[in-house]
Formats: sequence, structure tokens, C-alpha cells
Amino acid sequence: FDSKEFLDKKVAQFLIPSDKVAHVQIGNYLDHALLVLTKTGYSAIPVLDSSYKLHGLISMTMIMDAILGLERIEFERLEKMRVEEVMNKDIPRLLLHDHVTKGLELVVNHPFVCVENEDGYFEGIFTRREVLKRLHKQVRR
Amino acid sequence: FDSKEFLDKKVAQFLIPSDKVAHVQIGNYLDHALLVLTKTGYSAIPVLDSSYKLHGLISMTMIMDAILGLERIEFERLEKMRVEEVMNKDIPRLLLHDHVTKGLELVVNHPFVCVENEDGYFEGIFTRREVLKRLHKQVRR
Ligand SMILES: Nc1ncnc2c1ncn2[C@@H]1O[C@@H]2COP(=O)(O)O[C@H]3[C@@H](O)[C@H](n4cnc5c(N)ncnc54)O[C@@H]3COP(=O)(O)O[C@H]2[C@H]1O
Ligand SMILES: Nc1ncnc2c1ncn2[C@@H]1O[C@@H]2COP(=O)(O)O[C@H]3[C@@H](O)[C@H](n4cnc5c(N)ncnc54)O[C@@H]3COP(=O)(O)O[C@H]2[C@H]1O
Repeated sequence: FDSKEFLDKKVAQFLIPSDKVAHVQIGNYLDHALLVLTKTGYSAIPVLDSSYKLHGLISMTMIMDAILGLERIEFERLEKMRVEEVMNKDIPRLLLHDHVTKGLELVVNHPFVCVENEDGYFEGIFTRREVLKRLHKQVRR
Repeated sequence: FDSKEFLDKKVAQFLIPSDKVAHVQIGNYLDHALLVLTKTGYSAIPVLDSSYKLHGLISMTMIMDAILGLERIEFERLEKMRVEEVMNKDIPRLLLHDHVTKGLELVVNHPFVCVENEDGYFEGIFTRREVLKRLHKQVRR
């Protein structure tokens, strides 16, 4: 098992590029976000603005939690609340030239980490699956 | 980086035991399952029966997909449909004495894998986080 081959790499070599990443816009309403999550099948996705700047993440759980009233789930609120009121803005970020070890540390607690360039523009995502796929491949030899 | 220390282990040493795992029962209705998922914050959890036998997994996405009508999300159907109509029954399973390498292969494509005993009774779960935590710890030395 040659960990050097695995660990000397950069985040860029594990990247799922932005054009392959499902996302929503900060101005979208929650009913639209819920539809995107349901149709793509992802449990959480990035939130961008129209110039592709990264703003946060939104998940199924955050949406449901936001409309959970005292007596019932208040589904009508989905058309009234926006993504930016509910999303998680406090998210870790990686740069393309970061060492993969920095990504590994972050995916211990995050299923995926957004990758951006120096100006905060979204480049893609770094996922647990990409790390585990390569680890498994090396372990098999 | 001593992979032998990591890879000679059994699934049992990485286990999150059943008493720590949120789950629902096969007979529950979808509104109850949605509430459990929202309150615990997990995107998918095991489905058991009253004798703790493992039947499948249910996720937020599976529930939303099941009530997605042609014109709108039909939230009233949550009280009419049951977990067993919607859950994924076709899931991989691990045994306590399996090698961790078998678990590693499965978590490439599954965020977690249910662990059972020989009679199909639920023992706990094997998660990506437990694997990555230990990998990261070894990489740091
Ligand atoms: N359509 C699909 N095709 C193939 N496999 C699928 C899939 N949807 C889910 N999976 C599998 O399930 C894992 C968890 O997905 P989840 O949506 O909860 O969590 C995902 C999701 O929140 C996000 N993600 C992954 N790929 C994405 C994409 N293309 N666009 C937006 N978000 C993505 O990163 C998290 C971790 O992804 P990761 O790949 O490590 O792990 C994925 C992958 O192994
Ligand atoms: N309450 C919490 N406290 C601390 N961290 C939390 C958390 N909820 C979520 N996370 C973090 O988010 C990851 C993805 O959670 P998710 O619910 O999508 O996906 C979870 C969930 O579907 C299931 N899972 C994990 N622990 C569970 C438990 N105690 N009961 C039921 N299901 C569990 O296994 C999947 C992978 O879990 P993993 O630990 O690898 O990865 C978790 C963990 O790193």
C-alpha cells in the first residue's frame, strides 16, 4: 500500500468540476430547492449566486427543519421562504492547489467540501467517495 | 503510514452499536419517518421490525420522491403511505467478524452499511466517517 502515491496529490486531482455539480441559487424559494434535491437525489448541494460565487450549502434536513411547526410540518411555507434564509453559510472551503491531506481532514466530518478559487468563485467539490475510491484501489494491490 | 494496523481489523472494531443508531419500524407511516429524519438530522436510517430484524433503509429523498405528484408535492400522502412501501430493501450487509477491507469496498458507494448477526438481527452500522477518521489519524503520523 503506497500512501505516498495517494497523499502527495492536490485537491484538483480529486475534483468533481462545477459543471457536474447540482446546485441552487441564493434567491430561489425552498419549494424549488426541495424539487432539485429530490430530482437529483442528493441530500445536500452548494448554493451559488448568478456569477457562480459560493455562498453556502442547503440540505433536505435544513428545509424540513425550517418548516417544522409546533403541530405539523407547515408545507405552505416552502413557497414563502428563500434558500438564503435557511442555508448553512459557515462551511469549510478548499483551493485547487491544496494538498489532498487537507481535504482528507475535512471529509472526516463533511461528506463533501466545496472548492473555490482565490476570488471565491466555485470550482467544484471534493467528496468522500473520491477519497475512498482511491484508498480502496490502493489497498487492493 | 502503517496500513497494516488499519487494515488487519474487523468490522466490529469500527461499529456504531445499535443502541446509538436512529431507526424506524417497517409499519410506521411516512410522516413519522420524516419527523425522525428531520429531528435526528440524518439523511438516511435503517428500517427494523419490532424484533430488531433488519429490513432496509429509508431516506428523505425516497420519501419526497414517493409523494412527488405531477403538479405539486402531495404532502397529504405522508399520512397514508408506510415505510415498507418506499424503503430500499436491496442493501448490502456486513457481519461483525468481516474484515474491514470488505467494509471499505462497500463504503466507496454507500455512506453507511448495516451490520447484522448470522440470523439477520441488527448489530449496528459501519460508516464512512469511522473509516476516514482512522485513515486521517494514521496519515498525520
Ligand atoms: N446520483 C448519484 N450517482 C452515484 N452515486 C450517488 C448519487 N447520489 C448519491 N450517491 C452516493 O451516495 C453518497 C451520498 O450522497 P449524498 O447526496 O448524501 O451526499 C453527497 C452530496 O451531498 C454531494 N454531492 C456529490 N456529488 C454531487 C453532485 N454531482 N452535485 C451536487 N452534490 C453532490 O456530496 C455528498 C457526498 O457525495 P459522495 O459522492 O461522496 O457520496 C455519495 C455517492 O456515493
Ligand atoms: N448528529 C450528527 N452528529 C455528528 N455528525 C453528524 C451528525 N449527522 C450527520 N453528521 C455528519 O454528516 C455525515 C453525513 O450524515 P448523513 O446523515 O448524510 O449520513 C449518515 C446517516 O445516513 C447514517 N448514520 C450515521 N450515524 C447514524 C446514527 N447514529 N443513526 C442513524 N444513522 C446514522 O450514516 C451516514 C454516514 O454517517 P457518517 O458518520 O459517515 O457521516 C456523517 C457525519 O460525518
